[in-house]
Amino acid sequence: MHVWAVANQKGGVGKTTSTVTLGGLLADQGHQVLLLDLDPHGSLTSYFKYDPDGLQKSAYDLFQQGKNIPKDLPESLLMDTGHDRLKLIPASTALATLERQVSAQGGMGLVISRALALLWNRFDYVLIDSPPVLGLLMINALASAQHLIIPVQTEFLAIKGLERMMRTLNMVTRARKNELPYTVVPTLYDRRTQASVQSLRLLRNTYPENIWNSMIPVDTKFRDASMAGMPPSMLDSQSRGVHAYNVLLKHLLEKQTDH
Amino acid sequence: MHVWAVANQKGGVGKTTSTVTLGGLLADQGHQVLLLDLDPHGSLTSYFKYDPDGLQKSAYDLFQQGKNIPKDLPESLLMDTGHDRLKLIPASTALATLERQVSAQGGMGLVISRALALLWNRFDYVLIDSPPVLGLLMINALASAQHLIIPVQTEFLAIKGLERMMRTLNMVTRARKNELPYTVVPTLYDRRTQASVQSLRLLRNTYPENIWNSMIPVDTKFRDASMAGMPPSMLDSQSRGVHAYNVLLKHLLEKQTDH
Ligand SMILES: Nc1ncnc2c1ncn2[C@@H]1O[C@H](COP(=O)(O)OP(=O)(O)OP(=O)(O)O)[C@@H](O)[C@H]1O
Ligand SMILES: Nc1ncnc2c1ncn2[C@@H]1O[C@H](COP(=O)(O)OP(=O)(O)OP(=O)(O)O)[C@@H](O)[C@H]1O
Ligand SMILES: [Mg+2]
Ligand SMILES: [Mg+2]
Repeated sequence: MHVWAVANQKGGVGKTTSTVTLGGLLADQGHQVLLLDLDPHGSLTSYFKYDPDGLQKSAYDLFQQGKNIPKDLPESLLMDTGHDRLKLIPASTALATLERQVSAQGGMGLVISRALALLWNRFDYVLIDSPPVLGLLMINALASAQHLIIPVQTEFLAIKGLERMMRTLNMVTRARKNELPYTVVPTLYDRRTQASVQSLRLLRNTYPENIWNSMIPVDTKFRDASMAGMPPSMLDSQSRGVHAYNVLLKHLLEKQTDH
Repeated sequence: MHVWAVANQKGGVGKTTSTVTLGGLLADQGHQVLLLDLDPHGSLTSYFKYDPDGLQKSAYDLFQQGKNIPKDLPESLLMDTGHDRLKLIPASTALATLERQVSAQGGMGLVISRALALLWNRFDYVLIDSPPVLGLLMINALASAQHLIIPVQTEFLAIKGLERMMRTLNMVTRARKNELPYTVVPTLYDRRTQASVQSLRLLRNTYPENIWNSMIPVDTKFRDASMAGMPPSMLDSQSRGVHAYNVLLKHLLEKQTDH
């Protein structure tokens, strides 16, 4: 099982969109895929028409168990997405209370790793959507991932935010004792604006080793897909945006076999 | 002095863009304007080319003082923006540590109100940019504001998030003992996409009393302005986006004189 985290401390850069699109494409290819929503705002959960405020069971239950997660708890949290091979563990807004509850206890950075270990033979890929804030939930996502995908909007402010994400990554890497490979993914690229073109060039110069050499263009079909509650490739597999994510997926899969 | 907070728990909906654009327009009209950055990510601070990781003084200092803020501390935090009548109190990334530090101590929800009271004769308007997370910083913004501006992207996921923002508003209103008037501002509107058109209609039906009856269109000039580090009206006062914010500002100023 491969675990990919999708994270960036900047808001609105395409984390949820990347998670659902890549997850949908992997499921289209025949893999069994789990999407895990660790954002208390629950965009990924709302995307599939579930209500993060009203759910009886969610990722929150994993944290309530903390050190000893019952063997069949993760499986009991799986929800349907309308795609045969794509399942979801939803977020609930109660996740927002965890920061204050557990910060005193320590050792809660590995809850998700322990939970995913119980699903190891059930899925081929797990994609984790994180909130735009450094805290316990993001730490859990980074601690359990084997690869980190960092969507970065091609605009000035988002690049400043990326430096911060890198510092967070360095911090987590020291705690993990092994490297966490990452890929910077330029998103919301709009070739009509100078700011987008120049930002992409700046990104490429600053992160030459770990940036994907293409980019995700602005594509209005993503909004249509989120309204329809379907992975974008299910709504329109030929759209520009889905095609770009397909090229990204090939790049990520090649990187994976390298090590 | 009028204090406006700009907040929404959803990321990337145009909070920082609204804060800097409205602030710039108010300064263009001859008002003395303060922008206050309460987002630990510091987008507003980076916008004006300051580094939220490297600043010696910032909004963080106000929280360190807590209950007794020295009289001349807020004034000492003011930074230039390149616009004569527009000043900034920047954010530092250290703001992200406040949640854990102070949650035990209670009573820290009024730090910003106390600090702004010390600047009461210095500015005509204060606009507060908040992070996309419910916590101490957002509570401070809502507790000190006389009006709340809620940017909402015209797409499905953002509307779900608005319900959550409303619940937060109700919670804060109970603690404030008086109403906090608010205006929902549809942003990033793209008339070419069905999802945008339908979302705007849904927003209008759901919040008929408190929604601004127009919307902010997608305008690539905003990215250019953030790269240039200037309020959008300074870069191009005739752009579609700036024009729309001008119409919004007229609406907000009319609402203000009503009560
Ligand atoms: N390539 C794209 N083209 C057009 N719109 C996009 C694209 N990617 C994302 N979007 C839209 O931009 C908005 C923000 O995207 P998304 O919610 O995925 O970002 P996020 O980083 O997950 O935000 P948050 O920080 O709130 O979690 C959504 O409305 C989404 O539909
Ligand atoms: N009307 C608009 N047209 C085009 N781009 C816009 C518009 N409003 C905002 N943007 C762009 O969208 C991105 C997100 O905007 P902004 O940073 O203001 O959102 P935010 O709500 O403050 O995000 P965060 O949750 O990270 O604080 C920025 O790149 C900004 O330049
Ligand atoms: Mg998201
Ligand atoms: Mg912002």
